[in-house]
Amino acid sequence: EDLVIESIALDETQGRVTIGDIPDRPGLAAKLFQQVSRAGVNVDMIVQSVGRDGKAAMSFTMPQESYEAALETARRFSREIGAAAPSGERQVAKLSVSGTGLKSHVSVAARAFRALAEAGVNVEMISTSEVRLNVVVRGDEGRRAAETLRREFQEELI
Amino acid sequence: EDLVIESIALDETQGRVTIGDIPDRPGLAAKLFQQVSRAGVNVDMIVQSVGRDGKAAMSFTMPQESYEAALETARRFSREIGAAAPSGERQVAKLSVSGTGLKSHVSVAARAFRALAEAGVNVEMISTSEVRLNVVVRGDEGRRAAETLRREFQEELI
Ligand SMILES: C[C@@H](O)[C@H](N)C(=O)O
Ligand SMILES: C[C@@H](O)[C@H](N)C(=O)O
Repeated sequence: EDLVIESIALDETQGRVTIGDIPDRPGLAAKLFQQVSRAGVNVDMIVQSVGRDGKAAMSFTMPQESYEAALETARRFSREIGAAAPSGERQVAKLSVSGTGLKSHVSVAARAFRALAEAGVNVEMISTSEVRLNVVVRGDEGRRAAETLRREFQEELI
Repeated sequence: EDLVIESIALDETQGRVTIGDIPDRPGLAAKLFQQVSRAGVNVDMIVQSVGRDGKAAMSFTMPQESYEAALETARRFSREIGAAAPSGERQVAKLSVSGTGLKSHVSVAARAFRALAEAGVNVEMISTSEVRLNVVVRGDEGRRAAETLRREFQEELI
């Protein structure tokens, strides 16, 4: 399948919250997102990598206007279950590379990460699926990151 | 926007590899996935949550027949950069809940996690976007997890 990039989008409207050292057993993700949902926070990305030594870390993003409510909810959750104190950023930049053929081109991810590295941009969060690569970087690096990715994929961009 | 669930899919064809304690600076994600790409491994999901104390963890999934090559590549990468020894599972179960209106219904994630928790299923990886919730669980819990989610969302499933 040919690689076709349909869009490279930059979203600067979100914040992110991260909680580490969450006990890695059934029910904790449910508890966190029930509390987040009850606080009226609309979550966009949720990311969790596999844990180690019985603990896992979760990051999630939300509209900036809900950042305070999300951080407050995460603090209460962490105290209740004994996880690490949450960290957060009021504004991050989410970059989304969407297209077809991504799945058979693992080099798309390698190329995107390589381009960002050469521009000195640190990748904070990654969440990919077969049709989309989502990367979160620091808020003040978003525009530079978007330009870098558009240059990298200009041949494949329709 | 109304919540409509279009599909709940179970994919039992993949394995996963996780690397912890990766130095959280530009270039490391690029290095890993260039090596993975050169090893001819087609990656499906890549997930990284925000790091702590200058270190981050990354998990990725691939077809089971590439599991050995992926684990070997990850071991070499970890030795070269001084990350933690990688862990892996030859077979995991990936559950994908796709639909429209997910973004405005954070309770979809909360409901999915709640249903899995009540079935005693531990969530190993999470990667969500506005149109899809992907969850990875242990290989032998996949069918039970899929049935649990189909029951939970039967009202909204078209
Ligand atoms: C860490 C969290 O995802 C936990 N494994 C759960 O299933 O809820
Ligand atoms: C951990 C890894 O993603 C690193 N932050 C990078 O940018 O490559």
